[in-house]
Parts: sequence; structure tokens; C-alpha cells
Amino acid sequence: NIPDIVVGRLPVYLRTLELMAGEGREVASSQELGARLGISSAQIRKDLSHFGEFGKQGTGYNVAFLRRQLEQILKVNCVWPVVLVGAGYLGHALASYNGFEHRGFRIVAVFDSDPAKIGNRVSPSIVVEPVSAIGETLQRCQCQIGMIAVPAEAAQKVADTLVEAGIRSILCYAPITLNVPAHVRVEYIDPVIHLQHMTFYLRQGCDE
Amino acid sequence: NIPDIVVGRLPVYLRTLELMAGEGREVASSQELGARLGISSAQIRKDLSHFGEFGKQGTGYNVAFLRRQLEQILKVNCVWPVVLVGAGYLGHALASYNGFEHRGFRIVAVFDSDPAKIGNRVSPSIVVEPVSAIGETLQRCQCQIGMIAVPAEAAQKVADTLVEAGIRSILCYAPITLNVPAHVRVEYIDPVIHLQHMTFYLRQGCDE
Ligand SMILES: NC(=O)c1ccc[n+]([C@@H]2O[C@H](COP(=O)([O-])OP(=O)(O)OC[C@H]3O[C@@H](n4cnc5c(N)ncnc54)[C@H](O)[C@@H]3O)[C@@H](O)[C@H]2O)c1
Ligand SMILES: NC(=O)c1ccc[n+]([C@@H]2O[C@H](COP(=O)([O-])OP(=O)(O)OC[C@H]3O[C@@H](n4cnc5c(N)ncnc54)[C@H](O)[C@@H]3O)[C@@H](O)[C@H]2O)c1
Repeated sequence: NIPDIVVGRLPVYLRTLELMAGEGREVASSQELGARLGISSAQIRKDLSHFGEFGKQGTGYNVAFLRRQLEQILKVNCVWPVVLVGAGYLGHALASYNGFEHRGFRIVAVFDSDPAKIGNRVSPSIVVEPVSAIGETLQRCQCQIGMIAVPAEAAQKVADTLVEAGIRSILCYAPITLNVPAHVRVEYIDPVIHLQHMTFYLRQGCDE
Repeated sequence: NIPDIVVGRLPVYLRTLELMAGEGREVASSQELGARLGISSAQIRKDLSHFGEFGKQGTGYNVAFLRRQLEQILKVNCVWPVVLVGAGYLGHALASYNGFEHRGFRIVAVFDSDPAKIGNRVSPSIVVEPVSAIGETLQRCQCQIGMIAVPAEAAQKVADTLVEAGIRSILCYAPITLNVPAHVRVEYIDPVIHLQHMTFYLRQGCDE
């Protein structure tokens, strides 16, 4: 049984391997991976050992091989359909975000409650639909993943609608904590977590 | 010397304590913190022990006290000025994001290279300025933190401009890895990391 904190690091390892593959690198030591990530090489080897013996002592890891292993473990050697609720500024940005496709995800539908937005095109392939269409759309695309890009005060109700329609995973951009049943996973995009990580290292202060 | 991987968890602990304080909670055991976060109580106690003896054996942590300690450690008992480059869809969403202020950050300026956007108001207090104004603005506000919300192909050049003007920390939303000098920290907002964390747990597959 893999600790969730380990699972959370695997996509970061995968992203680093994608970068190294793009640089033409064929082999990577755990030391180099660790240096790139600010994680100890021991931690990386320990994390990966949960899944198999992927590296050679003294040689390191084959980049292409380890990348394929992680893609399989994370189940992203395929394309997951994702729905998005909220077609405002952030929703527009997400609908045209091209960082999803080659890493296993595709937004297949966008929903909004504002009549002025329903029917608008937000990307070459997506027109905004009404929230009332969420249930049938999730059924049709067998979609298990939803993203929330609505104001904080609307986010819980949107989550309830998604959960009721069968969603299993939610990525929430709104600055609020969602209540969901135990079988539903929620992750948050919280820029402040990253900003506070960075201020730890800053010397000069800031205003009271 | 605190491992960076520990530093990265502190803002998450702080966010959880803020939530608990909002629920009126006065005391929190490491078990409860761990359960809320999917992190072992041992890991939490070990992480916090780097900074002091904050809890009582058998009692747990005083929520308000621990929260203040973490705010001090992360230096967010004050408001850091932040600049933003990119006033497109994402930039608009960030300029009006109200999740920053009470957690230690305020966007004080927004820059863009598009003449059609310069001069536009993106929030009650912010009008878009030209990229040429970055240097003088950073000087005036003593700002050490920048956010990048421009297309991937423009992000490296924008980072170079920010670094040259004295920025020490960059939060990058663009799907690209930045090259910066060793004294500059970069963090990425990468939704795919979170989505891949979630697909690990999904049973039903997806399309090839
Ligand atoms: N985490 C981050 O990095 C980050 C960054 C910027 C903004 N945000 C957050 O993203 C959210 C959206 O920001 P924005 O600037 O796009 O706001 P916006 O006001 O431009 O867009 C919100 C959209 O949600 C729609 N909406 C409201 N209630 C709805 C409902 N019940 N069902 C369906 N649609 C509904 C609105 O009609 C609107 O189109 C906000 O919560 C904001 O705080 C997060
Ligand atoms: N990480 C995430 O969660 C996430 C989500 C959505 C979008 N994004 C990314 O955010 C970025 C912005 O997305 P968007 O939808 O707002 O795009 P957009 O095209 O609406 O806005 C980009 C803005 O950047 C400006 N710009 C371009 N080059 C510039 C330069 N050299 N200097 C200053 N400004 C410049 C443009 O004039 C434009 O206003 C993209 O890289 C996108 O991939 C990230």
C-alpha cells in the first residue's frame, strides 16, 4: 500500500523525465534527479522501490524506460476526458491551455450558468454548455475528472452537481475547501502554497 | 538546515490550521492533521520538530499558536508585493483573485506587451502597464516576487526581464521550464501534476 505522499511525487518525477528525454538524455542517476528536484536521491530511490527495481546500481535509470513505467503507474499512457465548470477568465485560459494533451488529459466540455456565456466558443473544439447538461455529458463521455473554475461562493454547489453526476476526481481552482464523499478525491490549485514556499527563502522583509 | 521538501509542506500545514481556526478548533493532534492531509502524524511531528517543540505530548498543538509560528517561519505575517506579467485570460483571473491578501500577498502591478491591453483596468486598483515599466516598478515597490501568465513561447524572455530587474522568486503558470540564475527560485503551477496524482487512484481506464 503506497503512501499518498509518495504517489504525489510520482508526477513530478515523470515531468522531470519528460524534460530530460527532451534534452536527449538516455540515463539518469537518482543523484541527478534529486539535484533537479531538490529531493534527496535516497528519497527518490525509496519512492520508486515501491513499484519495482527500475534502476541499475551504479548506472542509474534508463530515462525512456522509467518514464514508461511511471506513465503506466499513473495510468496516463492514454487520454482522460475532463470536464470544466466555469467559462470566465480562468475557464477561458484552461479551455485553451495546451499543457494537457500530451500528458494524458483533454477537456471535452465546458459548462457555465450564465446565459451570456452559454453557446460561446472557448476553444476550436468547445462551445459552452449549460450546467443542466452536466449529467448527460458525464454519462456520454464516461468522464471521471472535473475542474472547477467558478467563484468561491459557487464552488461547493458545483462540486455537489459533479459528484451527483458521477465524478470521481475534482481539481479545484477556487479558493475554498470542498466537502465531498469519501470516494471522491479533490486536489487544489493554490498559488499561495507556492508563494509561501518561496518567501521562506527570502531575506528582505515586507510591509506589515 | 531544513530540507526543501520539508519547507514545501509547511504552507500546507498552515492552510489546514487556517481552516481549523475557521471551524473554531483550538487544539489539533498530529493524528488529526495527518488524517486531514493524508500525511503520517510521525512525518508532521518530524517536520515541525525542525523549528521547535510546538506541541504537548498527549495534547497536541494549539492551533492559534502553531499558526502564528508557521506564519513567522514562512514570513507571511505581513504582505508581500507581487508583480504579474501577462494580462490575458489567466492574468485577468489572477489580478482579481481574492485568495492572496489575507495569506500574505498582494498583486501591485500587471504588465503586458500588447498595446491593446496596456492602460486597461484589470482590478479596482490595477491598470495594465507596458513591459518597459517593469524595472522602475520593481525598484519602487521593492518587489521580489513575480508571476508569469504569458504564452509558453514568451515565458523565458519574460523571466529574463524579471531577473534582470531584480526579482528573486517566480511563480510560473506557463507550461515550460524556465532557466534562471541559482539565486532565483522558480515554482510552477502545473495542473497536470495534480490530475496525474488523481488518475493513480482511478480504476476505470481511458481512451488510447
Ligand atoms: N488557483 C488559481 O491559481 C486561481 C487563479 C485565478 C482565479 N482563481 C479562481 O478561479 C475562479 C474563477 O475566476 P475567474 O477570474 O475566471 O472568475 P469569472 O467571474 O471571470 O468567471 C467565473 C465564471 O463562473 C461562472 N459561474 C458562477 N457560478 C456558477 C455556477 N454555479 N455554475 C456554473 N458556472 C458558474 C460565471 O458565470 C463565470 O463565467 C475563482 O474562484 C477565482 O478565485 C484561481
Ligand atoms: N498552470 C495553469 O493552471 C494554467 C492554466 C491556464 C493557462 N495557463 C497558461 O497561462 C498562460 C496565459 O494563458 P492565457 O489563456 O491567459 O493566454 P492569453 O493569450 O489570453 O494571454 C497571454 C497574455 O500575455 C501577453 N504577452 C505575450 N507575450 C508577452 C511578453 N513577452 N511580455 C508581456 N506580455 C506578453 C499577451 O499580450 C496576452 O495578453 C499560457 O502560458 C497558458 O498556457 C496556465
